[in-house]
Amino acid sequence: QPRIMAIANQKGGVGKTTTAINLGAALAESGYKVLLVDLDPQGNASTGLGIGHELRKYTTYDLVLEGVELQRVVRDSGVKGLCIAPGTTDLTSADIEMVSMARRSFLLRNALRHPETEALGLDFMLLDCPPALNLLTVNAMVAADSVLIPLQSEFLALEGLSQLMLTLRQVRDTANPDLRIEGVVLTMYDGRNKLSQQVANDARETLGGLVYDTIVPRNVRISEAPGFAIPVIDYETESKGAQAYRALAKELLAKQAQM
Amino acid sequence: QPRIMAIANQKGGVGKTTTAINLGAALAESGYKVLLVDLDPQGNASTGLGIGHELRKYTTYDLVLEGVELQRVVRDSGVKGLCIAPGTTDLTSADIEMVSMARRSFLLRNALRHPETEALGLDFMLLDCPPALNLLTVNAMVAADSVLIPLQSEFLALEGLSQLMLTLRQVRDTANPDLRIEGVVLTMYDGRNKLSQQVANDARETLGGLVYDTIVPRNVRISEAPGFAIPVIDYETESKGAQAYRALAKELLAKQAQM
Ligand SMILES: Nc1ncnc2c1ncn2[C@@H]1O[C@H](COP(=O)(O)OP(=O)(O)OP(=O)(O)O)[C@@H](O)[C@H]1O
Ligand SMILES: Nc1ncnc2c1ncn2[C@@H]1O[C@H](COP(=O)(O)OP(=O)(O)OP(=O)(O)O)[C@@H](O)[C@H]1O
Ligand SMILES: [Mg+2]
Ligand SMILES: [Mg+2]
Repeated sequence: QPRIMAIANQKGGVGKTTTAINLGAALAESGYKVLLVDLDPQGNASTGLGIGHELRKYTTYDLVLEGVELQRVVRDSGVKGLCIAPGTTDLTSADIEMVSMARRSFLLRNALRHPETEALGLDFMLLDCPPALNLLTVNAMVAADSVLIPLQSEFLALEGLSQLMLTLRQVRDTANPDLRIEGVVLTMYDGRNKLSQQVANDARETLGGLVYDTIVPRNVRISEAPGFAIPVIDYETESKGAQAYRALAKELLAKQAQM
Repeated sequence: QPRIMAIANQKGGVGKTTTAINLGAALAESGYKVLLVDLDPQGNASTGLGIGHELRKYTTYDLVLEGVELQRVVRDSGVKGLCIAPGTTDLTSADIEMVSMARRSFLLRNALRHPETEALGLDFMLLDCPPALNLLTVNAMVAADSVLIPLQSEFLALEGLSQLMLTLRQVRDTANPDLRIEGVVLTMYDGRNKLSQQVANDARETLGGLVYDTIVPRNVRISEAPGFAIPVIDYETESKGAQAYRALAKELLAKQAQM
């Protein structure tokens, strides 16, 4: 059974998609088979891997709301060992459409954990969530074994953490008792700036060992890579950004091995 | 009648809240009476002005869903000429609750344009939207005279623009025929970085005169200010960030005067 990780934080622009693409690529580089599930109506994870709107024959909308099997939605990403279930703007109305459906919070879990998906031979599924604690994000938390939380090193970023933790607890109590926090990764960190240092200190004080030692620095190569439709580890393999995501993959694997 | 501007972009972290707070403060400094309406469940605009959760007696949830009059929700922000209708995490479920309500897209418009609100003597209302094209954002577009679009100078930021324009057109065709685009403001611009320059060129090519001449640079004072619960023009009045938001207010007023 593949390990399923939701990458979630309702604060916008904190590096969810960037972490999904680049952690996914780093895990694939280490020889794992990884599926990236794009649950964001913006479809940035799909765009960031070069899958234009016209190439998205089946999408995660079809997966969650139309009952199309995962094997038909999954497609190649162009990166060895990394495949993707593309997103679509149709997901914008997913919340409203799911409201009246029975077991609405389990739709994604049922689609991803269907026995037929074993044939894909996956080691990991990374679920890229939209910037909201809406039904799509709840679906991801119900489907997942754990949640990875990117935390931008900015003042406003700490504000939403308690609400995110509350939602996690509610999902654990009502739908997914095994859900745990995979870890918290500090993103867009700028060592010269005291705000970044302050946020990092605050995060380690409140969250302790949940915060990875690996910190992802603000690195222009990371923000340039989506324009070339490739992960940063392929765009500029020696960049600080590429090194950080490789280190994150390593630390995450080491922590999982200890469990 | 006050001019009502929705500050919207479904891409997360592009500077919607930062623009709402600091443009609001710059307009207030020029002598206008400004109301900031916080429609984001994260409530960052309220936090950024020092209004803690325990101080938010009535919120925009009460305004939109409970029929509480605007005058009871509005409170002082601590900045002369700027008042605020605070947000709340209760807004997370607003979309689902509004789905079955009659005239659900007009709830905010009716609350803001109620005759009794004239007593507030406002010149501007700025509506800070969540990072989604959901019912809350649609409510803001239906209530507003115009939409101000912060555009982060990053590759992924251009991706969502066509979807945002599509939603604007749909709102204009179905609910608010006078809705126009106030303008597009480039945010977090880093002149040393060719990606910023490229995005700025692309934006001016596709959007022409809609893009303001004023560009908001990436400026650490802007991201520090919310930690002190004051706008950047009060936190560090000579900073590049404060100067940019004053210039934006001036350019916006000049453009409105020409209309
Ligand atoms: N470490 C980094 N250094 C520099 N730029 C970064 C870094 N991480 C992300 N970015 C850039 O910051 C922007 C926001 O990142 P991203 O889109 O991954 O965040 P997100 O949380 O997925 O946003 P949303 O809430 O809209 O889904 C993007 O333009 C991305 O390229
Ligand atoms: N010009 C700037 N220079 C530096 N930092 C900035 C600038 N504008 C915004 N920021 C910082 O970037 C982060 C994102 O900005 P902000 O929260 O205003 O975006 P948003 O679009 O409102 O996000 P959301 O989609 O979550 O509502 C914040 O931490 C903010 O302090
Ligand atoms: Mg994203
Ligand atoms: Mg905001």
